[in-house]
Amino acid sequence: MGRVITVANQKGGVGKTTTAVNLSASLAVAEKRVLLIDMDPQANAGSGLGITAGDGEKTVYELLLSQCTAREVVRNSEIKFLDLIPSGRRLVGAEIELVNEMAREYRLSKGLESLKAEYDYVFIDCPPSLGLLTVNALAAADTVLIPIQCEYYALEGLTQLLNTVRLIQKNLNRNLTLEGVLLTMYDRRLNLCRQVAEEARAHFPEKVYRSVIPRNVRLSEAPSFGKPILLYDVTCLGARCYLKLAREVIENDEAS
Amino acid sequence: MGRVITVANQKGGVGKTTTAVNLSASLAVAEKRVLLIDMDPQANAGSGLGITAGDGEKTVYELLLSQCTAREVVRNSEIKFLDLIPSGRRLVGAEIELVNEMAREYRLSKGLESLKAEYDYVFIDCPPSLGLLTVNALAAADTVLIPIQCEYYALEGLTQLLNTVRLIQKNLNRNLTLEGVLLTMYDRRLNLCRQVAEEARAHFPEKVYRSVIPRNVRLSEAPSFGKPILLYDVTCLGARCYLKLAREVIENDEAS
Ligand SMILES: Nc1ncnc2c1ncn2[C@@H]1O[C@H](COP(=O)(O)OP(=O)(O)OP(=O)(O)O)[C@@H](O)[C@H]1O
Ligand SMILES: Nc1ncnc2c1ncn2[C@@H]1O[C@H](COP(=O)(O)OP(=O)(O)OP(=O)(O)O)[C@@H](O)[C@H]1O
Ligand SMILES: [Mg+2]
Ligand SMILES: [Mg+2]
Repeated sequence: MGRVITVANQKGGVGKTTTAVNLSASLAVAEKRVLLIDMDPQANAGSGLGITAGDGEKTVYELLLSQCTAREVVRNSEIKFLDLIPSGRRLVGAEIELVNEMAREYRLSKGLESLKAEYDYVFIDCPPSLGLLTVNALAAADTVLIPIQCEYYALEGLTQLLNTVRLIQKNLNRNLTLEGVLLTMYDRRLNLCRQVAEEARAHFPEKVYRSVIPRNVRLSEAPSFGKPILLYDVTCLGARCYLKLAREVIENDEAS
Repeated sequence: MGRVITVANQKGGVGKTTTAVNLSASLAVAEKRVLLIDMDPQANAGSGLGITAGDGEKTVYELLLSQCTAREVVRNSEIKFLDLIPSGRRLVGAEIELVNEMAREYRLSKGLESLKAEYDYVFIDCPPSLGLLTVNALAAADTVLIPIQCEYYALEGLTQLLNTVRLIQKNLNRNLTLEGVLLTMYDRRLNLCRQVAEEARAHFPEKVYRSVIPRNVRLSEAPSFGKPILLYDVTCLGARCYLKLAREVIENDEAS
């Protein structure tokens, strides 16, 4: 039964999209049925899979404004068990357009009800903010996966993010729990990285994944070819670490 | 007469805050009177200068909701000619609270009118989005400075950013022009970096600064000590490049 995992962190550039795309792809090659939803107006998750919605095509925007069903906006990707609901240009205006709508925070969760059961995992990539798009993603989620770049500013933003998650748990989604915390762009030669990693492990005992994503230039090259790392360079360190993370997510699932 | 320069890019983690803090500090040591405004709820620009607003203290939030004057929220920094208007926790909710207010896009520009003349430069650090906070910053600005990380996703977001700037020029601020485009986190060993730099120079002929900011770990360490790079390690490459950028900004100013 589809578990919905929202990938969120309002700090920008911490590896949300890179994680959403590459973890989804790694689970799909392990023959898990995966749906990736791009809730970011920048539409980076889509382009990371080589998929962009044309001007006339329906996207997650139409789903949020109840102008279509989820089945109508799902697209296949190059990877057999991986589908995508793409973002679109109009999503930029969605937060203001949704403000006065009924049940504005539940638009995405309502839209997904009919589709969730067809997937083992549903991942949602969020924009770098705590506005209505991210709130919709957290209200629709079973768990939240938090990528943390091993840098000072990324650690500072954690408190605000956890406050928002607590508010969502209290007011919108009682069952929301923490899926895990992922250390990204880790460079073991840097003191700062080791310090941030220690702080994160102290903050979230047992919730920081054993798999750590190193800084690896192949990960930042892959999107320019519209491919997840597995299709761009499956031998590189970045690909191996996301495959290892996928195994860890599956093991955690089987254990609980 | 204070020139207002907004530092904006909706792509996350491209070096907006690092540029706003270190360019401001570099201009201040050149004895230009500088005001830095932190319009990001993450409040990273403030913490990059070692300044955080306590819970009861007034911030840019109260200025936007016309609950105080700009003079009441200005703080001194450790650097003689550099002042700050800090962000605050309540700013997270400001975008929704402002939606139904009169002249919601001009709140910041109205608030700054009385103060601008006391500074040579006013910098505004923006959050990674194109919502009402960034719109307010662009409506209040004379020019916009766009940091671009030399990576693929950062290039993709440019079209959306330029569309928004054009909309602001047409509807809210006819005089808004491009201050310049700054290449950040540049690593000359990487093909991807060189490619992105070439594309950016082709996109913006004559507007890309000659000064390029290299990837330099000292820049990411400085905020954990609450200091701009000049006070943390003035000899490092990162500090020298921001000083060079400051000289280039002053030269451009004197030339025009
Ligand atoms: N482990 C890594 N090693 C090297 N580069 C990386 C790594 N992870 C991500 N990147 C690159 O760093 C940049 C930021 O990553 P990404 O876009 O995934 O972050 P994000 O949190 O989704 O950003 P935003 O906040 O804008 O949505 C991208 O250019 C990406 O290609
Ligand atoms: N030239 C550089 N070399 C190394 N690290 C850098 C450099 N510039 C910025 N950083 C680090 O990269 C991260 C992102 O930079 P920064 O926070 O300034 O970007 P931003 O665009 O303000 O992010 P956001 O979109 O979240 O506001 C920070 O941890 C910062 O310390
Ligand atoms: Mg992203
Ligand atoms: Mg910032």
